[in-house]
Amino acid sequence: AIQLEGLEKIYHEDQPNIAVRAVNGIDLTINHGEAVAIVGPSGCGKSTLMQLLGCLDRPTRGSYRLEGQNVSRLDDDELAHVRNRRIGFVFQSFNLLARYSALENVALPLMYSSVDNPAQRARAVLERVGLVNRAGHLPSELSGGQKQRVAIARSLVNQPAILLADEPTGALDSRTGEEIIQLLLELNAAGTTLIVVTHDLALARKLKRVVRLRDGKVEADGPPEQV
Amino acid sequence: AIQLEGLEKIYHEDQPNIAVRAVNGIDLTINHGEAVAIVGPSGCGKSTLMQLLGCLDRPTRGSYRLEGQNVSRLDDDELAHVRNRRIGFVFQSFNLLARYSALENVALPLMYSSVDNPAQRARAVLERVGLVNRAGHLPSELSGGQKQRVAIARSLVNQPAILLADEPTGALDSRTGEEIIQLLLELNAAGTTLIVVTHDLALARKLKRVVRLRDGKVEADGPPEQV
Ligand SMILES: Nc1ncnc2c1ncn2[C@@H]1O[C@H](COP(=O)(O)OP(=O)(O)OP(=O)(O)O)[C@@H](O)[C@H]1O
Ligand SMILES: Nc1ncnc2c1ncn2[C@@H]1O[C@H](COP(=O)(O)OP(=O)(O)OP(=O)(O)O)[C@@H](O)[C@H]1O
Ligand SMILES: [Mg+2]
Ligand SMILES: [Mg+2]
Repeated sequence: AIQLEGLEKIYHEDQPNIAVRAVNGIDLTINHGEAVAIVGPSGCGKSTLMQLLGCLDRPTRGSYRLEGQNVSRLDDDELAHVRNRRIGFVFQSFNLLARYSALENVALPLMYSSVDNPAQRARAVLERVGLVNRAGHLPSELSGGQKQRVAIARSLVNQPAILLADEPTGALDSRTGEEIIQLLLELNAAGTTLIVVTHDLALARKLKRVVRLRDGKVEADGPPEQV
Repeated sequence: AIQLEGLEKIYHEDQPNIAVRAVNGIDLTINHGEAVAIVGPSGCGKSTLMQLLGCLDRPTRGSYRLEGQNVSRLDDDELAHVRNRRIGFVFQSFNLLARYSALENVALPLMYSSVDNPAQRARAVLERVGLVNRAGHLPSELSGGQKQRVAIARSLVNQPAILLADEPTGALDSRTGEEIIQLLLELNAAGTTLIVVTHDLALARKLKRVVRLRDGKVEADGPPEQV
């Protein structure tokens, strides 16, 4: 489903003394329905890689083929279509809209597709993450872990083929985190391709494959016991 | 150093069907130099309690004595003085200023006190958290774990008597997280009172005392093995 070749993302490439090679040459293939954990030290390029995978940013160099299509050849409309209909994205810092309630934030991706009863679909995913009793709250009226769960619910409401989750349990206590891990594993069992950045080794071990990054490169790639 | 009696924080108290009893009657005493972990499920009131402890918000009811003074009797100037000089605060969502670099964000609390060489002091704490090579970056040019470490550095630059840290390792991989835990333990060994909200049970176990919250109340309070 996903094929990366020689992928690079370099910030400030034109200013050598402050250039940062955030992603520095990555080759990676991820097939339909896989469950992959991406791990590595703070600052090693995980979120940058996720933004490239999620078509939220363009690489400096290299190629990204998504379901057979070279993503860099898509125009802005086609890219937006892929982003909204095929991919679900959970941001490391949630990125909720401050003036909209939890329910409205979750329902937002449904505006791109014509579904009947968006409020009901949004409410159903909010229930999945244990937050139907916070539906009317603004992000400023939610705890850290509640915001994180709203972000997770929002990523699922369009039933994406590929779910990209950047540290989805980072703000959760272990019990709530367990419930979210179960939810992610169920989605994967039902066919969703799952790519999860995490520093929660308990979560990483439950996925079949772990890719470890260091300094923008793949350092190891295999089953959890080996990586 | 800290004495809470019957402390409450109720959001929308005047609207019974949406009122939230975030802190619902807490009695707690924390002495000088203690190291306390605050744990509990997502949404149980930990961050709200921290905001009250950090004098960033006023309780609905109950009293908070800080080093013998009833905090609710202080006027805004005295409150600001306590907040800036006696207390260091690490926010769950970092709260960095977007238009200032890492170095400027860290140096910010020094503006309230007249220190010579604030840039040097800021650079020294940035070095402590492994980020001196990111001093010139804006928050948008930092990874999640880097932003978290800048927030930690900022909380320390005034050498506070009390450090309140709301999930300080939430965005960090285990190795970087270890380094931060070591830093916090060293500060406590040197006399800083340490109050840490965490769902990282490894960190909680390293502190002498764990206070477990549920639904805005203290459910258990004692050494880690018991709680
Ligand atoms: N401004 C507000 N209005 C209404 N309810 C609020 C407001 N702020 C917080 N809450 C609610 O108060 C409760 C406690 O929030 P708090 O942020 O203290 O939780 P927490 O223990 O820090 O959770 P987490 O572990 O997820 O960070 C939550 O259920 C939240 O929805
Ligand atoms: N706009 C930018 N300009 C310059 N450098 C940047 C920019 N954005 C990110 N970086 C740098 O790129 C590197 C990779 O960042 P990234 O966010 O991908 O790390 P990460 O692996 O997700 O880290 P964490 O685990 O802390 O979230 C970091 O060292 C960061 O400082
Ligand atoms: Mg990241
Ligand atoms: Mg919190």
